[in-house]
Amino acid sequence: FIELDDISKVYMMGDVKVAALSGVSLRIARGEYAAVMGPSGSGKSTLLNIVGGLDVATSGKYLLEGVEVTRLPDAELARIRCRHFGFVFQSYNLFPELTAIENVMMPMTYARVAPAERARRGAELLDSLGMGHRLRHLPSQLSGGEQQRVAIARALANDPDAIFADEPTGNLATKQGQEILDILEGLNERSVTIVMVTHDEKVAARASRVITMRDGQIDSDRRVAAP
Amino acid sequence: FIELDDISKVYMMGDVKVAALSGVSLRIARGEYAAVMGPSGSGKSTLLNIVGGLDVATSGKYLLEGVEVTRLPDAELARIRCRHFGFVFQSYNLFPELTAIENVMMPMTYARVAPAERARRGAELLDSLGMGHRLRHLPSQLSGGEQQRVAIARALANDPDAIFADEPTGNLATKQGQEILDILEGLNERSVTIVMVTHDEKVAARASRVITMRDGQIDSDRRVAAP
Ligand SMILES: Nc1ncnc2c1ncn2[C@@H]1O[C@H](COP(=O)(O)OP(=O)(O)OP(=O)(O)O)[C@@H](O)[C@H]1O
Ligand SMILES: Nc1ncnc2c1ncn2[C@@H]1O[C@H](COP(=O)(O)OP(=O)(O)OP(=O)(O)O)[C@@H](O)[C@H]1O
Ligand SMILES: [Mg+2]
Ligand SMILES: [Mg+2]
Repeated sequence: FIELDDISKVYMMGDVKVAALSGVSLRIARGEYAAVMGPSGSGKSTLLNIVGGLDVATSGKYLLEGVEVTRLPDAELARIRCRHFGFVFQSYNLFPELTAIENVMMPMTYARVAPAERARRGAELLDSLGMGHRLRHLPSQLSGGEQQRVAIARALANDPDAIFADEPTGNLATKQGQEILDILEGLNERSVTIVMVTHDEKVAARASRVITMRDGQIDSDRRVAAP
Repeated sequence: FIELDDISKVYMMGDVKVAALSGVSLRIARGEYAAVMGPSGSGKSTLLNIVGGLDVATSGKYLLEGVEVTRLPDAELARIRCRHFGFVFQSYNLFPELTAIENVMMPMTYARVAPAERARRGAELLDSLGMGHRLRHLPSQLSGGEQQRVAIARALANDPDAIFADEPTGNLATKQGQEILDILEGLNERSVTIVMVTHDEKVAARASRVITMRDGQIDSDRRVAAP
């Protein structure tokens, strides 16, 4: 499904090189549930952005279903992302000028869903995440955890094949974090692929595979028996 | 030191009232180390913003050292905040157009610290938080946990009497989160007051008092024996 082949990402700061990723190789099969862990600055978000097609590697190959994605034109890449991928970013997740429900309806507009269906599905998703009472709030009028839940609803809007989530429960209390994980596990049971960056050992414990990063490289990659 | 007297905060959304806080009364003594917990949307950030003087209550009184703060002119309030308080917000913590070290030097400029001393202290604070190698990065060039650590360095810049931190370890892996907590405990031992919103039971376990919120009110307020 997803294959990274010796991927590197180097930023130039003046004449200093910052290697966010150096030589990462990875395969993710359809239906996997992988947690990505590692210290701050080890390259987790960078890895997720490249896997999700939001960022481009400086060297190495990225293949999606065997097709080299680096050769695809931008418009094609955007179309694949919109239809097949859902994202939850580490921050700055929502369009600040749109309400909660408008934010969730956004990806559906790209996928040409009819207006009535967009509104119905948007309200339903937000309601399932406990956000039914905040549909008309702007992001600035929502608490941190509420913004995070709206972002998750938006990631689910187009019923994606794969969800890439960067710290999706970072701003949520234990009980609400559990509800999010239950939702993700439910999707995984319907063979949605989940790749999730997390700092929380308890969250990683629910994945079937834990990839640990250090200094821009994969430090360990273990299958764990499903509990 | 800090006294909240029947504080309420109500937002108007058209003709719908959203009560973020309803009737909160609280006293915080100098040198306390309090954790604030509760579900998403229960009013923790709102409470912290009012206690820190960054937001104004719609009703009730707020007294600082027995002086009613709601009667102070804005400039006076800003001066107290700059000299005595340090803040770590839940997000959007840093000026996006300033580098890491410039962000940390900002509060020192307000407090009229000499340029050479600002640069020295800024570098020292960032170094103590493991950020010495990222002084010239802009926030957009930093990972989530790196941004959070720069925000903490900035909160410490003017050697404040009280630190108000909203999820300061939310984006950090366990080990780095522990280092932040060690720093905060060290400050508390020198009688810096710490008020910290957290979702993490382990983090709250290190405080001497746990305030739990629910639906805009204080649900419980317990002293715990220091471990
Ligand atoms: N500007 C605003 N206008 C309307 N409602 C608001 C505004 N700001 C906050 N709220 C509402 O007030 C409530 C409390 O918000 P607050 O940010 O204090 O919650 P919180 O406890 O910090 O939550 P979290 O754990 O998710 O960060 C939320 O339900 C939120 O929707
Ligand atoms: N645009 C950029 N320019 C320069 N350096 C960058 C840029 N973006 C990221 N970096 C650096 O790349 C490294 C990896 O960043 P990344 O965001 O992937 O880390 P992370 O593992 O997600 O960390 P965290 O757990 O703190 O979110 C960091 O050290 C960061 O400073
Ligand atoms: Mg990150
Ligand atoms: Mg909050």
